Amino acid sequence: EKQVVTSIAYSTNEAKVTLIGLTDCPGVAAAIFESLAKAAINVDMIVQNVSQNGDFTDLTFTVNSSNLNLACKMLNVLKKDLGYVDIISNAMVCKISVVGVGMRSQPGVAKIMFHTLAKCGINIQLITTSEIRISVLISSKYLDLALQALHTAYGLDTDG
Amino acid sequence: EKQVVTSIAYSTNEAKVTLIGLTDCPGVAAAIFESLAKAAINVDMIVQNVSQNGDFTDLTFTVNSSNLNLACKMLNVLKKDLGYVDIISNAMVCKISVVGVGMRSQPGVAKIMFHTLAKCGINIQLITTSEIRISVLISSKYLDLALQALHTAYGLDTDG
Ligand SMILES: C[C@@H](O)[C@H](N)C(=O)O
Ligand SMILES: C[C@@H](O)[C@H](N)C(=O)O
Repeated sequence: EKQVVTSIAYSTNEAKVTLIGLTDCPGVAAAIFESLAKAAINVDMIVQNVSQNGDFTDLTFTVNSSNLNLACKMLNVLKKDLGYVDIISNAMVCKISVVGVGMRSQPGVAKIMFHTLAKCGINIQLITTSEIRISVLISSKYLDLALQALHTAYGLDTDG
Repeated sequence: EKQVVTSIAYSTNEAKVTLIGLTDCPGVAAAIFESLAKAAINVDMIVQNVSQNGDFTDLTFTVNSSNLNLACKMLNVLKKDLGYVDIISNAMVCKISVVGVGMRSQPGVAKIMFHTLAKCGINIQLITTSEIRISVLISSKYLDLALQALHTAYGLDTDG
């Protein structure tokens, strides 16, 4: 597993916005991102999980912290249309990604990342993956601790 | 937005597994992926959203359909340790990804994808993104309809 991971990336200027209790039917996600696109707000991560019994689900996205207030304002306007229960946002987060081609065939890569963060007592707030990357959101106060621990765990420590 | 997207990828042999009501504290994700790694089960997508008030959250991952039963069996063993409420799984899903370098700076790319699926009456079950890709899980019965509509929406139709 260790050789597969070639680098650890991170970003600190992100803020997360979570819409709680969205109706899980076609068109809801489209309405959210139409309103953000209208305000020309760039979105980085988008995460939505499956709803338990097909009725409600939460959707989280991240924006540059400088756009956090505008994003929440745009979504407040949609509250009646979308019928979500609440919006929670938090700028004290950072994104950390473990990067490596071929990681899809290595179930141990995810295990090492989550295990390393757990050993540091760091709670994982959000997880999303792509073919060559696993990204998590954690509290920004743990950035340095997490980066050091992950570099060591994947054998990426620079010598000397 | 249209030029940014260069291709639409898909995969049909995936099955989703969702763990409902996991305790949201360090070590939980590690235990799940440790057990899957022990059984050498390759995982493709991993999606976990933020929990509302820091107590419980759901985690979804996808595996090759041939590993679905084994994955559920491994997780059933952990039920007492992890304390999750339920496991739901479904093999009738497919993953569709919109791919394009530089899409992070284009909020309209996500809007077009979600809007196009909504117009077809297709419900989005799960969303996850990376720097160059937006991926969704939808019911496998809509694969062809979704692929056609997305190719048209992003101007990727091959000339007659
Ligand atoms: C929640 C949202 O993704 C909804 N399922 C949709 O398709 O728009
Ligand atoms: C739910 C799970 O991700 C938990 N927050 C952890 O850190 O392991």
